[in-house]
Order: sequence, then structure tokens, then C-alpha cells
Amino acid sequence: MKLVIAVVQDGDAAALLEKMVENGFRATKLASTGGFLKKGNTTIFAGVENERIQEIIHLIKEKCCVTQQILTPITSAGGPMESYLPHLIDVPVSGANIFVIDVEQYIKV
Amino acid sequence: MKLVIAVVQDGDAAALLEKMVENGFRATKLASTGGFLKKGNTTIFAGVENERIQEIIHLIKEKCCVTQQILTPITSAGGPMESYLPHLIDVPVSGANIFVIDVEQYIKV
Amino acid sequence: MKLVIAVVQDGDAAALLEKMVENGFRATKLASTGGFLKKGNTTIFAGVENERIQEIIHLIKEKCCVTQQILTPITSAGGPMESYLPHLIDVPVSGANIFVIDVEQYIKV
Ligand SMILES: Nc1ncnc2c1ncn2[C@@H]1O[C@@H]2COP(=O)(O)O[C@H]3[C@@H](O)[C@H](n4cnc5c(N)ncnc54)O[C@@H]3COP(=O)(O)O[C@H]2[C@H]1O
Ligand SMILES: Nc1ncnc2c1ncn2[C@@H]1O[C@@H]2COP(=O)(O)O[C@H]3[C@@H](O)[C@H](n4cnc5c(N)ncnc54)O[C@@H]3COP(=O)(O)O[C@H]2[C@H]1O
Ligand SMILES: Nc1ncnc2c1ncn2[C@@H]1O[C@@H]2COP(=O)(O)O[C@H]3[C@@H](O)[C@H](n4cnc5c(N)ncnc54)O[C@@H]3COP(=O)(O)O[C@H]2[C@H]1O
Repeated sequence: MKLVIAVVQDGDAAALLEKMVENGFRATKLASTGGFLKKGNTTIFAGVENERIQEIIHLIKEKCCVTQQILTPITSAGGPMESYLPHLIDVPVSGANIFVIDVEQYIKV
Repeated sequence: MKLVIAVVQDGDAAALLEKMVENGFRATKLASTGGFLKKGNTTIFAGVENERIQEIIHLIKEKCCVTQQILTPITSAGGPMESYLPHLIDVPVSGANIFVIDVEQYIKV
Repeated sequence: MKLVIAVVQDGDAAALLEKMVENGFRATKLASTGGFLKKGNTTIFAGVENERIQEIIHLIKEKCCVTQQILTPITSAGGPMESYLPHLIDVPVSGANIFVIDVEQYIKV
């Protein structure tokens, strides 16, 4: 068994979980926050049998989309002209960042 | 060392943590949500020395109980007779789902 | 790649994440709770290339400090004199507890 940990965007989480459950996968969801943008996102972890790993990765790719987020950093204290020009930065955010980890023992009690 | 990750029911979490601490285990708790029932549950993770893994699994078995949860799925739009019959489903929920993962390095700073 | 999971104190989390991002690390933050003190803390996880593991551990050591927390346990029902003496316990809390775990596959979609 592997533990598949996927950080996904909040907007994709519900559809992804629904698709996972429909296909017999079991998963747990955590509310998380991106270290850079400091916006809420979702971390899903699922213990998955080895033979179904490619299937779940495919499912995640299907349900999770890349987006662009606008970052408005705090402008540095410049001259009077400069402070009226907000610097907008386009930050690409992946559909999902997926980590596959080996599980030595899985016990259901 | 291993990282023991256990998804348990909210009602068992406090007693489990108390028992773990009493026995010298260290643990961290996260509020989580089940992917299927979408109800809150608790994810506990504990770095545990290899020789104490069986002990902590036994402790979790002792403190965490299987329950039955009633699931009332949204009824499909059927005829007038059918829509008055709610379909109740009995869903078994384990006391705990436990994943044991190898820790390559553990550092306390 | 390794998954670095660090349980840190809430007061250090923001500065640590800022430093990590400045240095090109990517991370996700979870709100967590200590099993013993039952106080909020922060769990950060970061997928990190093998060659940068020592660097991120050094960064965590730099930004996270040991503190002392005062624990006032519920006093047992003693005699009238005893109940007026609160038992204060000094509990040392590490800057960080770090678990380094191997990642078999990392996929960005
Ligand atoms: N140090 C840095 N320097 C320059 N640009 C940076 C950066 N850290 C993040 N970014 C950019 O900002 C986007 C959002 O990152 P955030 O940390 O808020 O939210 C991240 C984070 O929560 C998680 N994540 C990504 N890589 C991770 C990793 N290696 N370990 C743990 N979590 C990760 O997935 C979310 C989306 O990440 P994604 O890479 O697709 O998209 C990232 C990336 O395009
Ligand atoms: N392999 C795994 N990876 C990650 N987390 C895992 C996991 N297996 C279980 N969990 C976590 O433990 C909770 C209880 O699962 P359990 O399998 O005992 O009890 C489950 C099971 O009896 C049933 N169930 C869950 N997913 C199902 C599915 N895809 N098809 C049919 N029944 C499902 O509903 C109960 C509640 O599930 P829910 O998802 O709300 O909540 C789950 C989930 O949060
Ligand atoms: N092996 C592990 N696995 C998972 N998470 C871990 C861990 N070791 C530490 N942590 C996390 O880091 C926090 C700080 O732990 P630390 O050992 O530095 O500082 C601890 C320690 O000095 C003491 N303590 C914790 N558990 C104890 C126990 N069973 N017996 C005696 N003292 C304990 O109380 C402080 C606060 O503990 P608390 O549980 O509230 O909060 C813990 C917990 O959330």
C-alpha cells in the first residue's frame, strides 16, 4: 500500500473526492494553507493498494486544473508616483502536487 | 522510528490521546474530514520508536470502537410515491485506520 | 525527494515559512494541536529535493526556538489547605520536531 498525499485547490476538492469515492477509493481531507500565497487549499490523503496508484494519479489529473492567481505584494515605500502603481504578479498554481509514500503496515481496527 | 498516522472518530480522540500521553507517547492531532461521509474526524500522527509500534497499535485498538453511521443520501427525483421513502443506509465506520510509515531521520531542535 | 514534516510553535510558523519561501522551498501549513498540552501548534510539510535536506533542517533550527510553557493541571480534590496551592509545571517545548520521510514519486499536475 502507498499513502498518496495531494495538495489541491479548494475549488477542485469536492469533485475530486466524489470521483475518488465513486471509484472505491477511501480518503481523508485536511484544510491546509499554501506557504507562499497564504491562501486556503486542501490536502487529501488516501491509502491506496499498489496496483491502483496509476489509476488514482490519472483521476487527480482529470479533476484538478492549473489556475493563475493574482498576487498583489505589499508595495515598498517608494516616491509619491511609484506608490500609485500596484505591482500585480501572475502566479501559476498547479492542479495538484502529489506525494506517493510507502506504507509499511496498514491496520484497520 | 516510524510515523504512525491514525484516522479515528472524534468521540474516541480525547481518550486515545490521554492514554497515549500516559504511556509516554508523543502525538499531534489534526482536525480532518472523511471523504465519503464528509463528517469531521480526527487524524493523529505520532513518531514512535520501532520497538513500541505493536504497543501503540494495541492501545489504539483498545480505545477506538467501530460504529454504525446512518447515511441519508439525497433521494433522486422519482415519482410522488417514491420521494416520500427516504433511503437510509447503515455505514460501518472503523475505530481506526492506521498507516505505519518509515521515518528516515528524526530531529528535535 | 523527501517529505519534511515539522511540528513547530505557532509563534515561529510565519517567520519560518517566509524564510523557506525566500529560499525557494515550497511548503504547506496545517493547523494542529499538541497531544499533551492540547494547545494549538503548526505542522508544516515540504517536499524537498534530497540535496537540500540539510539546508532546510538548518533553516528550521535557525527560526524555531525552545520555550517553556506553564502547565496548570487540574488539582486533585485534596484537603482545604492543599486546594489553595496550584501545582505549576514547567514544560519544555522544542522549537521543532522534524520527521524526514522518503517520497517514492512526486507528481505535479
Ligand atoms: N518559494 C517559492 N518561490 C517562487 N514561487 C513559489 C514558491 N512557493 C510557491 N510558489 C508559487 O506559488 C504557488 C502557490 O504556492 P503556495 O505555497 O501558496 O501553495 C502550494 C503549496 O501549498 C503546495 N505545494 C507545492 N509544492 C509543494 C511542496 N514541494 N511541498 C509541500 N507543499 C507544496 O501546493 C500549492 C500549489 O503549489 P504550486 O507549486 O502549484 O504553485 C505555487 C508556485 O507557483
Ligand atoms: N485508505 C484510506 N485512506 C485515507 N483515509 C481513510 C482510508 N480508509 C479510511 N479512511 C478514513 O477513515 C474514515 C473511516 O473509514 P472506514 O473505512 O472505517 O469507514 C468508511 C467505509 O465503511 C465507508 N466508505 C468510505 N469510502 C467508501 C467508498 N469509496 N465506497 C464504499 N464505502 C466507503 O464509509 C465509512 C466512512 O468513510 P469516510 O471517508 O467518511 O471516513 C474515513 C476516512 O476519513
Ligand atoms: N514523536 C512525536 N510525534 C508527533 N508529534 C510530536 C512528537 N514529538 C513532539 N510532537 C509535537 O511537537 C510538540 C512539542 O513537543 P515537545 O516534545 O517539544 O514538547 C513536549 C514535551 O516536552 C512534553 N510532552 C509531550 N508528551 C509528553 C509525554 N507523553 N510525557 C511527558 N512529557 C510530554 O510536552 C511538550 C508539548 O507536547 P505536545 O504534545 O503538546 O506538543 C508536541 C506535539 O504536538
